[in-house]
Amino acid sequence: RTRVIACANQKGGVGKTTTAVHLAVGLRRAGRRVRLIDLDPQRNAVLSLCEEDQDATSNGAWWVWSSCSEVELWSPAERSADLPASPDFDYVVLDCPPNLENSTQRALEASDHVLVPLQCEFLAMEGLTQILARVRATKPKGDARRTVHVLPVMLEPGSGLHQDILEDVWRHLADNICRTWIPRDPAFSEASSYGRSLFSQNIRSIGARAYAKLAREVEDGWT
Amino acid sequence: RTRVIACANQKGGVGKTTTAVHLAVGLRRAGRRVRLIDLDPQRNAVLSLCEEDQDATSNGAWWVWSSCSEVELWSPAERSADLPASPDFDYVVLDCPPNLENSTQRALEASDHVLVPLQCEFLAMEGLTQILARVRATKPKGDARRTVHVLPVMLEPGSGLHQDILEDVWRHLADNICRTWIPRDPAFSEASSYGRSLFSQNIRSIGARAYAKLAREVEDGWT
Ligand SMILES: Nc1ncnc2c1ncn2[C@@H]1O[C@H](COP(=O)(O)OP(=O)(O)OP(=O)(O)O)[C@@H](O)[C@H]1O
Ligand SMILES: Nc1ncnc2c1ncn2[C@@H]1O[C@H](COP(=O)(O)OP(=O)(O)OP(=O)(O)O)[C@@H](O)[C@H]1O
Ligand SMILES: [Mg+2]
Ligand SMILES: [Mg+2]
Repeated sequence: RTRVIACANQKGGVGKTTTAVHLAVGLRRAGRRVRLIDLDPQRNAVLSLCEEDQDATSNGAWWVWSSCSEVELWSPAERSADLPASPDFDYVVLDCPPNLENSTQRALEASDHVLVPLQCEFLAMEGLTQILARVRATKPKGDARRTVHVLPVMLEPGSGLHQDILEDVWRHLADNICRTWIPRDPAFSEASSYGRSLFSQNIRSIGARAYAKLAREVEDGWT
Repeated sequence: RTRVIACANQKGGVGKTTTAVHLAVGLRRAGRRVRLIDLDPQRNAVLSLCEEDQDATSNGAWWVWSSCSEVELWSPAERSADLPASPDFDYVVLDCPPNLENSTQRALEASDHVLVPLQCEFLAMEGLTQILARVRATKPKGDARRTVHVLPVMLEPGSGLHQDILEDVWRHLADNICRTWIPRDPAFSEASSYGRSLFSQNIRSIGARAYAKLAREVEDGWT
């Protein structure tokens, strides 16, 4: 059955788009059928994966970015478009904007799993309580319980502060934190400037390897 | 007369709050009367400058954070509160959320100057065209022309990519770019975790010095 994963966090610039893109492409590279949906009006996922922000085909309330070769990529043509039925897909990954308004709320309601990228910085940490509370308050989808997975991102191994924050998060959120964490890798910005994922730009980079590990963790560990 | 400065950029996590906070405190330390207004429902400016996110006094449609000793700090108690009249102030600094919706639009309309923090990363660069276009399309405030100032932030001196992007920006936006640029300084995150600006946490840090330089540039150079 199809599993819907929402990448959400109301804090800006914490790696939602980078995570949605690289998890989707990582799962696709593992042989899964994946649809990535960019719910941010800024269309950053589209910008990161298409060389020209101009190659979409209209499909009713949706744009289909067929020029994107790495994963099937859609974005809404109308603000409150209902999410498209995706029965032929193993995974649908939703990239959310930096707020908890309608798009994010609908993404949470449609999701089986919520992936919360977490930057180990004070302001990003403060926002974590709010998104976790919102996920818990979101009505369940059928019988199965919605699961939350916090993903530490942009980690700098040399930073004592990041280390302390990470240990703190492990203690408090033991059941809801991913085993994988994503290191800081300057190559992400460069890859997006070419309209490619880091898998396609440099598969040996530490960033690509980390998201490949996350894709395996999702495949093996999330039920 | 009072000069209103809006810190705006629809891209998330590019340093709007850090810039609004440190420009406001920097101008205050230069002897000016400054009011900082946090327009983001996430109240990150409040979190960065108050040890407890709980010490506000109500003033009609506004919260006044009197526990903040470094600068006068307000935030809205109602979503569409009109900006408070501030005739006794030399500067009003507005921290905007990561979008171009109502709060940001009203901030732009109220502003004499728009300060756009710019992270030298591909996705942040792509968004620049949009905010600049929105500022130009915003109706003028009286006779004076509204000015736009792009501020390069989180610059890593070792990064060739940042250097290239910066030179590119200088070429294209010569008249609208600040002379000051803000280096990456891990001390910002730590200072905010103590509810203090970096001026109060460590005035000798490269981050504090850079914002002191920006405050001087605003005082001397912006008309
Ligand atoms: N692990 C990483 N290492 C280095 N840079 C990264 C990493 N992850 C993301 N980035 C960069 O950090 C910036 C912010 O990331 P991204 O745009 O994915 O965050 P976001 O949460 O989607 O932002 P927004 O809130 O604006 O939607 C981008 O320029 C991106 O290329
Ligand atoms: N010059 C800098 N050096 C290092 N870290 C910085 C710098 N400026 C800001 N930061 C950190 O980067 C993160 C994002 O900055 P900030 O919250 O100010 O951005 P923002 O644009 O206001 O984000 P949002 O879109 O969520 O409102 C914060 O954790 C902040 O402490
Ligand atoms: Mg994004
Ligand atoms: Mg902010």
